[in-house]
Amino acid sequence: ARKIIAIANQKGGVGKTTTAINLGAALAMSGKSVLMIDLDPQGNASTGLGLLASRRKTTAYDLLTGEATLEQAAASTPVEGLSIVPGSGDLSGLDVELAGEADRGERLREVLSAEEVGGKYDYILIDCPPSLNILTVNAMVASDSILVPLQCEFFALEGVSQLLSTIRRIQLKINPRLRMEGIVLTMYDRRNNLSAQVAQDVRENLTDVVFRTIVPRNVRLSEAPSHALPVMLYDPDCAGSEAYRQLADELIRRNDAS
Amino acid sequence: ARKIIAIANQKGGVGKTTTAINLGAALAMSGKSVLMIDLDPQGNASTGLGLLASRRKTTAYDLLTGEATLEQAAASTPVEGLSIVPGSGDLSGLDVELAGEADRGERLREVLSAEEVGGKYDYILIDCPPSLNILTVNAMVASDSILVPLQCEFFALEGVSQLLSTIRRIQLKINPRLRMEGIVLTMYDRRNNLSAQVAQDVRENLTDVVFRTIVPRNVRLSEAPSHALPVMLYDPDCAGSEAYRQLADELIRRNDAS
Ligand SMILES: Nc1ncnc2c1ncn2[C@@H]1O[C@H](COP(=O)(O)OP(=O)(O)OP(=O)(O)O)[C@@H](O)[C@H]1O
Ligand SMILES: Nc1ncnc2c1ncn2[C@@H]1O[C@H](COP(=O)(O)OP(=O)(O)OP(=O)(O)O)[C@@H](O)[C@H]1O
Ligand SMILES: [Mg+2]
Ligand SMILES: [Mg+2]
Repeated sequence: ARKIIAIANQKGGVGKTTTAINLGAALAMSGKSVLMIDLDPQGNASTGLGLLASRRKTTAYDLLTGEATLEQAAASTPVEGLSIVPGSGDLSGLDVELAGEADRGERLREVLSAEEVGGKYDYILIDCPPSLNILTVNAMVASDSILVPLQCEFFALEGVSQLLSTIRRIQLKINPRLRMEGIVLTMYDRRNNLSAQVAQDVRENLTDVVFRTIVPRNVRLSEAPSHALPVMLYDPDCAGSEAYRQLADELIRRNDAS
Repeated sequence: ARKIIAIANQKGGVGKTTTAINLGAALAMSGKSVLMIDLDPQGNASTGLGLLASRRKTTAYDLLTGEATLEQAAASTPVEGLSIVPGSGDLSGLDVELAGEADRGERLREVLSAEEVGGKYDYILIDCPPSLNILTVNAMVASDSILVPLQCEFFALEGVSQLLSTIRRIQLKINPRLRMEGIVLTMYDRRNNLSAQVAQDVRENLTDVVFRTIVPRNVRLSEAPSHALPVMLYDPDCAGSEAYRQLADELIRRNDAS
């Protein structure tokens, strides 16, 4: 059964793209068929999976404006079983371009529900930009659940309540089936107290939704994208690879059970 | 002579807010009169300077919608000589709210140029959200220059060319006086090669615009906001305080000379 998961958090630099790339790769490497949709105008997920700007003929922009189908836009990646619809700079114009359209928040949902082809994927992961604009709204409206990477820092913690209230608003008004897939603690640094304090704060206040897996701060995770590889192909034995394999296992266990 | 500087980069989590707070505080502590404008819906700069959400009666949203003047919106901070116009969540609705207005990109410029009161500040620093939306455009149109914090990481480097082409577009179409104040390398980690590679890449390609001061990765910088203090009041002797004092000196020398 296909599951669509939005990877979102309006706070910047918390590990959304790193989680999308490496969770996607780990799911594919454990036999699942995965499609990534890069909704970020920066296109970091596309670069991190080896799609140079010159190879991005059809993009997520074409999907949202109805110019292309999912099949036309999906491109291969270095990982068997993982495809990607690349992002592009013109996505940042959609807020204004779609401002007058009544269905502007539902474009992606229409694409993903209309397509027979969507049925061939076990998981569709959507990498979101750092804002609560029309791109992130499209992702939340199209998704079954939302996965929130949360950096173990003070400013990141501050933004969670704003994000959770946006999710509730979307659930009430446009997408009643949207659930919390969970919160993933990222860039956890054993050497400093701040990480431990943030982790404890989140576990106490949001007990049911926090994944058991914690992603440690690990320099191999930030080196891998410059080699256009997910971390488990760049350095399979490092702490970053281990964490994202564990996260994939935890996600599969939760979803296969239900 | 008053100088208005936008602190912007559409890549998330690169140190925009940390630079705005600590550069602002360092400038004030060396005798300059400074106003901060928090244009980020997350309001991190406001929280980091002790303005709890309950104290934010008049905000940057009221400024851009013409409901309040600069004097009404400016609030005090723990630093003598540093005031702030706080941010608020309703800023994120402005893209759609102003979509039909011809002057939607010039609202902040109108406020800052109309006000006599603006003359009492030596520096006005504008903290921008992680996107190239109407808020960042307002900041670039209102500013004399733009200061770009650049995290020493691969994805951050990728976004610089997109940012520089946006700045050129704004210079050509709306604000011919906009200059590059400079690029500040942030979160530089001596322990890993990636930082050195990114720093070298930036220095080679953008020689004239990179500040000499480099801000190291320093946990005291990420702890200070949870105490609602800039780092030089939280831990005056740490590497983070030293770096932002140096950056303020470098900025003053460049601007007092011209
Ligand atoms: N666990 C980790 N350990 C070390 N570095 C990490 C880790 N996770 C992410 N990074 C690095 O931190 C930076 C921010 O991560 P990333 O770009 O994935 O965040 P993001 O939330 O997608 O950012 P944006 O808000 O700009 O989309 C990147 O340079 C990335 O390589
Ligand atoms: N030099 C540094 N050393 C250690 N931590 C830092 C440093 N600079 C910033 N940080 C921390 O890194 C995180 C990201 O920084 P910050 O929030 O200032 O970035 P930003 O660009 O304003 O993010 P956003 O794109 O969400 O507005 C914060 O938790 C901050 O405390
Ligand atoms: Mg990202
Ligand atoms: Mg910020």
